[in-house]
Amino acid sequence: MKLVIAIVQDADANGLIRALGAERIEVTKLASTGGFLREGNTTLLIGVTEDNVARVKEIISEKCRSRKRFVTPTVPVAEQPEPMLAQPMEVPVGGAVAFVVGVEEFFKV
Amino acid sequence: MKLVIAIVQDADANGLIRALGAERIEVTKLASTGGFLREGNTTLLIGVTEDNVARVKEIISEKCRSRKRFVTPTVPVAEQPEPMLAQPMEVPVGGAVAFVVGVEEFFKV
Amino acid sequence: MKLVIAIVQDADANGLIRALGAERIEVTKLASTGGFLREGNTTLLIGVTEDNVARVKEIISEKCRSRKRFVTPTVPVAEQPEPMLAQPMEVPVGGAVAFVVGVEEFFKV
Ligand SMILES: Nc1ncnc2c1ncn2[C@@H]1O[C@@H]2COP(=O)(O)O[C@H]3[C@@H](O)[C@H](n4cnc5c(N)ncnc54)O[C@@H]3COP(=O)(O)O[C@H]2[C@H]1O
Ligand SMILES: Nc1ncnc2c1ncn2[C@@H]1O[C@@H]2COP(=O)(O)O[C@H]3[C@@H](O)[C@H](n4cnc5c(N)ncnc54)O[C@@H]3COP(=O)(O)O[C@H]2[C@H]1O
Ligand SMILES: Nc1ncnc2c1ncn2[C@@H]1O[C@@H]2COP(=O)(O)O[C@H]3[C@@H](O)[C@H](n4cnc5c(N)ncnc54)O[C@@H]3COP(=O)(O)O[C@H]2[C@H]1O
Repeated sequence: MKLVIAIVQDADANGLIRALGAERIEVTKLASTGGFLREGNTTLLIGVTEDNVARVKEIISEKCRSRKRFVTPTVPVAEQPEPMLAQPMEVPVGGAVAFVVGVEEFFKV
Repeated sequence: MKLVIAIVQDADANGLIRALGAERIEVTKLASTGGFLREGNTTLLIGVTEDNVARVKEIISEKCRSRKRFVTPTVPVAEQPEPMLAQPMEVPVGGAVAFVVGVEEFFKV
Repeated sequence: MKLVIAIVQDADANGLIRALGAERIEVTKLASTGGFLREGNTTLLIGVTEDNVARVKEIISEKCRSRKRFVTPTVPVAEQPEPMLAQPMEVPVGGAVAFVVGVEEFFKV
């Protein structure tokens, strides 16, 4: 058993969960927030047998796509020459980030 | 140190947390959602010494019980002959699902 | 790659996230609740290379501090001689609790 902890964009989360469910891959969804952009995103816990990890990776790649976000960087007021001149910055946000963690024991009640 | 990541039904969560606390087993609670039923459930993080994992399993088995949920499956409109005919489906929801994960390092500040 | 799962007090969370971001250490934030005090706290997922774990520990120690909370223990009504006599109890709450978990595979989409 492996636990895949995947952080995906809210826009892709429901499509991904449906695609996993269609192949009877169970998943639990947690609301989360990105540390840098402070925007909402989704953290998924996906417990699968070892031989299913590759398929989970494929489904994540199919369902999640990277996007660009325009953010106006908030710099401390003292450093800002002209508030009007703070140029919006383009920040790429990836489709998904995922950690595959070993599970020593799995039990159901 | 091991980290038990347990997904339990909301109805059992508080009783379980109280039972763990009575044995000084510390726990952190996260609100979560089931991928299939899209209903709220609870994800618990329980960091315990290796010799306490068995006791945590026992307490989870005592405090969490499986239930049946009746859901009317939502099928895409085109496939539904008569909306009235969509039979409610009985879905068993287990008491708990838990992953025991190895902890390489544990620290407190 | 290691995954640091840290539980910190809400009061320290934003300062910690900013300090991690300043060193380009990425982090995801989850709202959580303490099992004993039932108060809100913050769970952070911090995926870092192995050689960065020590630096993450240092930043957590710098940014998180322990505090004391005064709580009036709620005992079952029957046992309480005089509601007025329930003395508030001082409970120390640590700055942070963290679990470092091994990552078998890390992928980005
Ligand atoms: N200090 C910094 N300076 C400049 N640009 C920065 C930066 N930190 C992050 N970014 C950029 O901003 C995007 C959004 O980051 P955020 O932290 O809001 O949202 C992140 C975070 O919630 C999570 N994440 C990514 N790597 C992580 C890691 N190693 N550990 C934990 N969570 C991670 O996945 C989301 C998307 O990450 P992704 O890397 O695709 O996309 C990132 C990255 O392109
Ligand atoms: N391997 C895993 N990894 C991560 N999280 C896991 C998991 N196994 C279970 N969970 C979590 O535990 C909840 C209860 O699962 P259980 O298998 O007892 O009970 C399940 C199962 O009996 C049934 N079910 C799940 N997926 C199904 C599917 N594709 N087709 C038919 N029935 C399904 O519906 C019940 C509720 O599922 P739901 O997803 O709403 O809620 C799930 C999910 O949040
Ligand atoms: N091994 C572990 N696994 C998972 N999560 C863990 C953990 N150890 C700590 N935590 C998390 O960190 C928070 C702070 O814990 P700390 O031990 O510093 O501070 C604790 C501790 O000093 C005290 N405490 C906890 N359980 C107790 C009990 N059964 N009896 C007396 N005091 C307790 O109350 C403070 C707040 O506890 P609370 O549960 O509200 O909030 C906890 C919990 O959310």
